[in-house]
Amino acid sequence: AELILQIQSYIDKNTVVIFSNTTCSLSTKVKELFKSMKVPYFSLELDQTENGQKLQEALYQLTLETSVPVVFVQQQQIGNYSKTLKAHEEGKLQKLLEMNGPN
Amino acid sequence: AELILQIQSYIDKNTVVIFSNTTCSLSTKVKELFKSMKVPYFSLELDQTENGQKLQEALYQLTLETSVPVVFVQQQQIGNYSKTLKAHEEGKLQKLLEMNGPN
Ligand SMILES: N[C@@H](CCC(=O)N[C@@H](CS)C(=O)NCC(=O)O)C(=O)O
Ligand SMILES: N[C@@H](CCC(=O)N[C@@H](CS)C(=O)NCC(=O)O)C(=O)O
Ligand code: FES
Repeated sequence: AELILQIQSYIDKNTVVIFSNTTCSLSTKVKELFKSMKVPYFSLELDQTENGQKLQEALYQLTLETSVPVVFVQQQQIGNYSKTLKAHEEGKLQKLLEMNGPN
Repeated sequence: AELILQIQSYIDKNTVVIFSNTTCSLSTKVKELFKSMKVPYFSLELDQTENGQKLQEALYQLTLETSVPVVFVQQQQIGNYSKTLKAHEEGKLQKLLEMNGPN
């Protein structure tokens, strides 16, 4: 339960959260997507985090994603790389990011 | 030297060799490329091979590629995923595969 709380806290405290592996090019690609949108993100590098494997199990319990990367925007689970790319192409990421905006 | 000989022997004995990780989607994508061409390949799954890390170091010495996947066709180093995709688009893979063909 504590690991799930830890995962949840990353999600709650950051507009964009990417659960990632440093050596994974799909993870790199999804970060580049947000960079290209000039959107800051927090990435948790599971391969370089203490308890990374246990955290990834907790991530699975929370998200049902068995893989990396996993993306959250405004506390909403977007999903894996291909789901994130699709959400971007559908303008859905932009919509979420505009929530709580200066308007 | 023995590990390099081991790597070289995979290359020599197989028309297409893919040095791969089972959990890596770029590795999966490059296999799908050859499947779509109906071309059989041998893949060495470094994450599931005894001495996989040492083999990957030997692979680096041989190829100067620090990553997976690494692809050889007809004993020629094609390179990583993006180089392989490019070689495919340029018809270069097809040319190599037609060597030693029934013609
Ligand atoms: N289609 C998925 C692929 C996800 C995937 O296969 N991720 C791999 C790394 S590329 C993975 O997490 N493998 C299991 C692991 O590393 O624990 C996506 O779009 O993100
Ligand atoms: N641009 C390269 C990316 C290669 C790459 O970054 N591979 C990653 C896995 S996706 C890797 O090997 N990381 C280091 C490792 O796993 O040892 C390509 O086209 O193949
Ligand atoms: S580990 Fe290779 S693409 Fe994720």
